[in-house]
Amino acid sequence: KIPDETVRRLPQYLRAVSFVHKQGCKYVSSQELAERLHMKSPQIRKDLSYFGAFGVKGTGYPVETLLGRIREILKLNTPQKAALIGAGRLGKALASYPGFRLYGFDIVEVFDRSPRKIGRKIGGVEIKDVAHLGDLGKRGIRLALLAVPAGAAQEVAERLVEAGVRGILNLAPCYLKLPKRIKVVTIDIAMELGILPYYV
Amino acid sequence: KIPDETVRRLPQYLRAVSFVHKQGCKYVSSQELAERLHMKSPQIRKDLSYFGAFGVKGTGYPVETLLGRIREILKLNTPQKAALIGAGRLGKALASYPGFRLYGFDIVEVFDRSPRKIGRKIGGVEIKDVAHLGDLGKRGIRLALLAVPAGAAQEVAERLVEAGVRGILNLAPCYLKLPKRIKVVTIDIAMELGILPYYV
Ligand SMILES: NC(=O)c1ccc[n+]([C@@H]2O[C@H](COP(=O)([O-])OP(=O)(O)OC[C@H]3O[C@@H](n4cnc5c(N)ncnc54)[C@H](O)[C@@H]3O)[C@@H](O)[C@H]2O)c1
Ligand SMILES: NC(=O)c1ccc[n+]([C@@H]2O[C@H](COP(=O)([O-])OP(=O)(O)OC[C@H]3O[C@@H](n4cnc5c(N)ncnc54)[C@H](O)[C@@H]3O)[C@@H](O)[C@H]2O)c1
Repeated sequence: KIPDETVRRLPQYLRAVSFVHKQGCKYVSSQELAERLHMKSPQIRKDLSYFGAFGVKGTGYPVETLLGRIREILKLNTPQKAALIGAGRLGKALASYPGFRLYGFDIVEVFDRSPRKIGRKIGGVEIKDVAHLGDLGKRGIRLALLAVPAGAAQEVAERLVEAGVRGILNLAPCYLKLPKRIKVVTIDIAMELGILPYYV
Repeated sequence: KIPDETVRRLPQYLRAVSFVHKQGCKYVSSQELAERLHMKSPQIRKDLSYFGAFGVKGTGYPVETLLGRIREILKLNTPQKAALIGAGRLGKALASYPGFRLYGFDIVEVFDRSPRKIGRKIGGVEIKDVAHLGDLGKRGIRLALLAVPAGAAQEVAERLVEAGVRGILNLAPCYLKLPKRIKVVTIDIAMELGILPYYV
């Protein structure tokens, strides 16, 4: 089993190896990855060895193989359908963000509760009424991005779990209390900014 | 000196204590904070003891005092002026986000390079030409939010440092190579989403 810290670093390796791949390189050394990612190369070699990726001394890791292997571990080779809840300021930006494609994500459904927004489109997807989520799991949607106010996030998250969602990216500045089997990642942008003055 | 891990947790304590304060509570126990934040209460007691916050057995920590103390440590009592670079999809959402106020932040200047956008307003602030940053440090702007494409982020960040910025919240999916004295926090929203399928 791969340790959680290693899994958390895999997307960073994916980003760095994709970059090198786009530049046409066939091999990449752990040293080069270490410089790009500002990590230590022994750490990188150890992480990559968990899933059998072995570099050849003097030439490094074959880029195509490494890319395929990381994408396979992260389960990114199967297209990942996601639902976006909340078509406000942040939701609008997320709905049309092309950067999710690198990880194989596609926002296929958008929900909101405002009658003014339901029926309009953002990112090319029609906004539907959050009161009618239906069976998201049955439609192959196991992931959701939550961009609703903090006060609404817990209740909406519980309804998403009932509808079959198993992983949530929470952008509301609050903690979601959900069963252990649901994977939640919370990003609080204001909080990350709040750390800076201490160091400046 | 307060350890870095403790500093990173302070904004979470601030968020939880502000919530309890808004509800009118005068005291809060480390146990209640532990439940709200899903941390362990010995960890919370240890963190709070670094800056002399002592709870009274049976009643807990005085909420007003705790709030003041955390804000003081994080230097959030002095209004923090920030510049936003990039008035695109994400920049528009950030420019009018009221959530930065909890931490005392105000986006006072916005820059972009697109002639179409310069002169317009977002979040009530006029967009200026990124070619003329001027002396941000002299105008009391030591922090910046970077919402430009990844390919432009490094060059823009270097110019911000020359203009006097000392802390950067980077929202572009790339690593910024800057002198050690500059504090950089990078948030890669797509990458955080990219971790979910592994667990789902
Ligand atoms: N705007 C930003 O830049 C920014 C930055 C960091 C964090 N956030 C967080 O992201 C979330 C969204 O912020 P925003 O600025 O887009 O807010 P917003 O008010 O512009 O949008 C919120 C949207 O959620 C909808 N909504 C409210 N309750 C709902 C419910 N129960 N079910 C479904 N939809 C519901 C509203 O109709 C609205 O369209 C908030 O939690 C905010 O704190 C925003
Ligand atoms: N849209 C999202 O939801 C989202 C999510 C995660 C990360 N991001 C990241 O945030 C950044 C901005 O994304 P976006 O969707 O707002 O893109 P965008 O293309 O809508 O906006 C980018 C803005 O930056 C400006 N710009 C380009 N080069 C510049 C330079 N050298 N100096 C100043 N301004 C410059 C452009 O004129 C444009 O207004 C990107 O790095 C993106 O990967 C966006």
